[in-house]
Order: sequence, then C-alpha cells, then structure tokens
Amino acid sequence: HASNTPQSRPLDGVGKVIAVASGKGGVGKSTVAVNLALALSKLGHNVGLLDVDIYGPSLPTMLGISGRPSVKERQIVPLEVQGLKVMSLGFLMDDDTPVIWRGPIVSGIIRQFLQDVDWRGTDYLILDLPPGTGDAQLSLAQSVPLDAAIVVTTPSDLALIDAARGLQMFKTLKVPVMGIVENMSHFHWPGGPAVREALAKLKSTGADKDAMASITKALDTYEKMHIFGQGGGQKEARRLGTAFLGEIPLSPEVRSGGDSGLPIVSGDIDNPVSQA
Amino acid sequence: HASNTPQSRPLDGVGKVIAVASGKGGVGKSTVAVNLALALSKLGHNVGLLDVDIYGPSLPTMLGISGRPSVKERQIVPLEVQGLKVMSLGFLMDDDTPVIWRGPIVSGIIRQFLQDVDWRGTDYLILDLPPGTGDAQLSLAQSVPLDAAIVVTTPSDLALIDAARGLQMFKTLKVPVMGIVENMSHFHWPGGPAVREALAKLKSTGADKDAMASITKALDTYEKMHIFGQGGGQKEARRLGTAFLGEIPLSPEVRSGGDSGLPIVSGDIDNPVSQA
Ligand SMILES: Nc1ncnc2c1ncn2[C@@H]1O[C@H](COP(=O)(O)OP(=O)(O)O)[C@@H](O)[C@H]1O
Ligand SMILES: Nc1ncnc2c1ncn2[C@@H]1O[C@H](COP(=O)(O)OP(=O)(O)O)[C@@H](O)[C@H]1O
Repeated sequence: HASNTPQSRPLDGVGKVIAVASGKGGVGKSTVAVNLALALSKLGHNVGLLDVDIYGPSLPTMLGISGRPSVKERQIVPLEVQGLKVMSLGFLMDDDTPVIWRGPIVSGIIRQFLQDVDWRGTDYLILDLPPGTGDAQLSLAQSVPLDAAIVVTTPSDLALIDAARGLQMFKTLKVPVMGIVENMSHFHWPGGPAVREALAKLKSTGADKDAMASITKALDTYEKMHIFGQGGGQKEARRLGTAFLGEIPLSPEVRSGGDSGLPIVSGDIDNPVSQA
Repeated sequence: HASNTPQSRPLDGVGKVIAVASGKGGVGKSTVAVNLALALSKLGHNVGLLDVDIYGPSLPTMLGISGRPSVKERQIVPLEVQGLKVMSLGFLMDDDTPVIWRGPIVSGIIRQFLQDVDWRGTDYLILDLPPGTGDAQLSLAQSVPLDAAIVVTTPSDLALIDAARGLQMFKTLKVPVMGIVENMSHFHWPGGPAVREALAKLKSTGADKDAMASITKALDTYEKMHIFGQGGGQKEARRLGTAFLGEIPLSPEVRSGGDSGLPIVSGDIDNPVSQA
C-alpha cells in the first residue's frame, strides 16, 4: 500500500485499491471502471466496485441493477452482480433526484462508503471517481491509501488538458499512476466491409473504373475516422512520463452495453490488468 | 429577473443571465454555451460568457485565448474575444495545474467572478456550469438571480438520467428552464455522398445488380448512425414537461473547432435565442 496521507487507514481485508479517474466528465471513465472490474473478476479475482461519482452515479444503470443494500452487524453489505460487489449512492436514491449537497456532506458519504461497507475479501477495489479535482477526490485520498490510479481520456485537447490536471493531482497526493487509457480513439464505419466485398465483385465483372476508384477513395479516407482527434493519449502519456495503457474504439455497442446493463468487457482493457 | 433565493443580488447593468448546464460531463455543454454566446453576439447583442467550471475550465482553449485579465477601479475587466466578454479561472492558472480546492473556496471564486467582474453593458450573461449538482451550482443560484437555464444532453440513457437530475435541481432552486438541447444526436458518414454518386454512374453503365444492391443496403443502414442512442432528448423533454430546443449532430468539425479556438456557430443553436 502506498500511504498517501497521514489520516488514511487501510481497509480491512482488501487487497489493492485502484482509482479510475479522468479530470473531464463524459470520456468513458465509468465504462472503463466497470469493464476493468469485470475483466479482473473473469480472471478469478474477487472484485469490489465503488461508484464515488456522488452527483452522477452511473453504476446502477451500467450494471442493470437496483435495490437497497442491507445492513448486517453494523456494516452495509454491497450488492452482488455479475460476480462483483458493488456500492453506489444510486442504490439509495431515485433516478431523478438530484443530490444537491455541498462538499462536507459528500466527503462524509465517501468516508462511509469506504469504512462502513463490508469490502472484506476483495482482492481489488475499483473506485469510479467523479470528474474534477475537488472535495470527492481529496476526501478519498485522505480516507484510504490508493495503490494506483488510471486516468481515462479521449484524444481531444479539451479532454487531455483535464486528464493532465487529474494526473498532476495524483502526483501531488502521492498516488502512483499506472497510466493513461484513451477511449473513443477511432470509429470504424460498419458499412465498410460490405462495400469492399461488393467492390471486389464489381471489379471481377469489369465495371466502370472511375466509379470504382471514387468508392475506394471514399473508403480509404473515411472508413476509419478520428471524430474526437488522434494520437493525443500517447503524446500526453509521453509528455507526462506515464504509461500508455491502450486504446478503446468509439463503438455503438459500448454505448448500448452501458445503457442496458450488460457492459462489453473489451479486450483492450486487459492491458492494465496485467499491470495491476 | 426570477428571484431564486433571498440573498441573491442582481448584477449591475446586466440584462438576462442564462445558465447552460448538463448534470453529466462531456455531453457538449461548453460547446453549446460558446456557440450560444457567439450566436447571440452575431445578432447584435452584447454578450458575456463566464466559465464556472472551476475544476475543468475549457473556455480559454475553445476560444483560443490566453492572457491575464486586468483590474480597473477595483473590478476585474473580462477579456474580449470574437465580440464576447469572457472570464474563466483558466486565465489565472496554467493548463496543467489542478485546482485541488474544496467547496467553500470554489464558492468564493464563483461569487467573485459574478460580483467583482465588470459585466456592465451585457445584454446576456451566459454561464457555463460544471457537471454535477453540488457547491458550484448552489453558490451560483445563491449569488445571482438566474433568468433561465438550458440543459444539454446526449441521447444516451446515462446522460439523460443526469440531465433529469440537473433539471430537477433548477426546479428546486426556482430557476425557469428554457428546455433541453440534444447534442451528438446522429453521425452522418462523410463518405456517403461520393459513394452514392459513383453508384449512379455504375447503374447507368449496367454494372452487377447484386453488388450494387449490397452497397445501397450498406449506405441505407449505416450512412446515418446513432452512436450515442436515438430520440432520448425529445422523450425526456416530454416526460419532464419542458421544451425540446433542437439537435446537434456529432461531427468532427465541432470537435476540431473546440480544440482550435474557432468554434462553429451551429445554426441549430439559434433556436434558444429566439426563446431568450
Ligand atoms: N468507446 C465508447 N464507444 C461508444 N460510447 C462510449 C464509449 N465509451 C463510453 N461511451 C458512452 O459515452 C458516455 C459517457 O461514458 P461514461 O463511462 O459515463 O463516462 P464518464 O464516466 O467519463 O462520465 C456513455 O453514454 C457511454 O455509454
Ligand atoms: N456535436 C459534437 N460533435 C463532435 N464533437 C463534439 C460535439 N460536441 C462536443 N464535442 C466534443 O466533445 C468533447 C466534450 O465537449 P464539451 O463541450 O467540453 O462538453 P462538456 O462541457 O459537457 O464537458 C469536446 O472534445 C468537444 O469538442
């Protein structure tokens, strides 16, 4: 365990605590946290997943679960789903209810979710952090020693600037950073393979060469697109002296998996696992 | 002016104050706020734009400006760019520096940016809010009467749940909500037009019918895609009894405009303007 700050206390019976952060919201941090937890669980580890995004808890939707956690021997028992132990403020509130709380209340909740929930027996506890670098992040680092942090970004400059801020925050709080994951790195147009197949057929039947050339050109230019930019994650990882843990493509299946409670455990995510 | 809370004071010499919020980060709230401000300014209004996203200020990047604001007669003079008066914490910090502050400091900064910056003479002051429903939002509503709020979302369920939370927050704070803007609504594959043109040529030269049919089918299925879901914004606006202000497509130009400091003033944004 890295001891980040003096008052942080290690959690009973928990192996490594890994924070998944991003600085900027909407880059896919919760998606990466859920998939990382599922990938670790598929490798046979006992995994806990805590949604620390108090103002916008997404885990209940992403794992397709609801229900109130019970209390046993004065400890909150996390819900179990898809082999994970999960806790989120979303289990205690309705979907529409905004959490209009100031910093001190949020900090109290986070401390409770760490110290009063029964996480015993988990090899990895994955923390899905909120965007920003404020109360929630500080309270977290002061409540429990973080073994490692993963920073998620998209390739766009706006997201990279915030990712760098998040990374610097971990350095200030003396939390080891495992590296940067770039999400929404590129988009493969799903119509490409069928068009290429048809082109091959057209070629063999001697169709008009100019028309075929302009279809090929459209595919070569646009079949793989970088809607949110290109290569920013790698560049930033080099600049900040941290590892680049991999790319995740922008894909409708990832989004629909998150909305429907059946996340795709994407192969790319396994990179960090072997690092953990 | 709607008087939201007892201690809020209207700003001297300012017309309407409009908050652009989202609940969830990364849905395009700053992109919409910047384009709304530019659209209002192009119609001949004096417009101010305040970046209240203290932990992740994006305005300096999106408008391509830097520089320290000056102080005159004990008031901070906002920077002027592209016809707008702009203020952001990003002007006072370097890109990489994380703002590791707790709630009370953030609230103090927000009050200062409203009361101590010279916004006199602006017809519209657009506020770009941070994600969430915490300290920044509360301090804002308690510092100045908000005339209206616009909620930005993508069509994905995860974003819609947070948008609903944001909307409910404004109802609790008695701020009139103008409506919901849906961003990243659909994606037009840019290779489509060239492929359709080539197909017309192939048809006129009698190419293989099956091959052409499978290209047409690929285009009909995938030329317009809903990567982040479909129709969620309209549905949510109806459910929450608020107006649907329009859709903005997912387009690489919008992203590169934001990264390069030359935002695209998208036509769709003018809807809210006539409402304002
Ligand atoms: N690789 C991806 N491809 C498509 N959609 C994605 C991808 N990653 C995330 N999303 C979608 O983008 C939105 C934001 O993701 P989320 O994980 O909630 O981000 P964050 O936790 O950073 O706010 C969600 O609607 C999610 O389904
Ligand atoms: N319609 C769009 N098409 C493509 N990219 C977009 C669009 N709207 C926003 N973006 C990009 O998405 C990212 C998030 O947008 P931003 O305005 O910063 O969101 P927020 O303020 O909600 O965090 C930025 O990189 C931005 O350039």
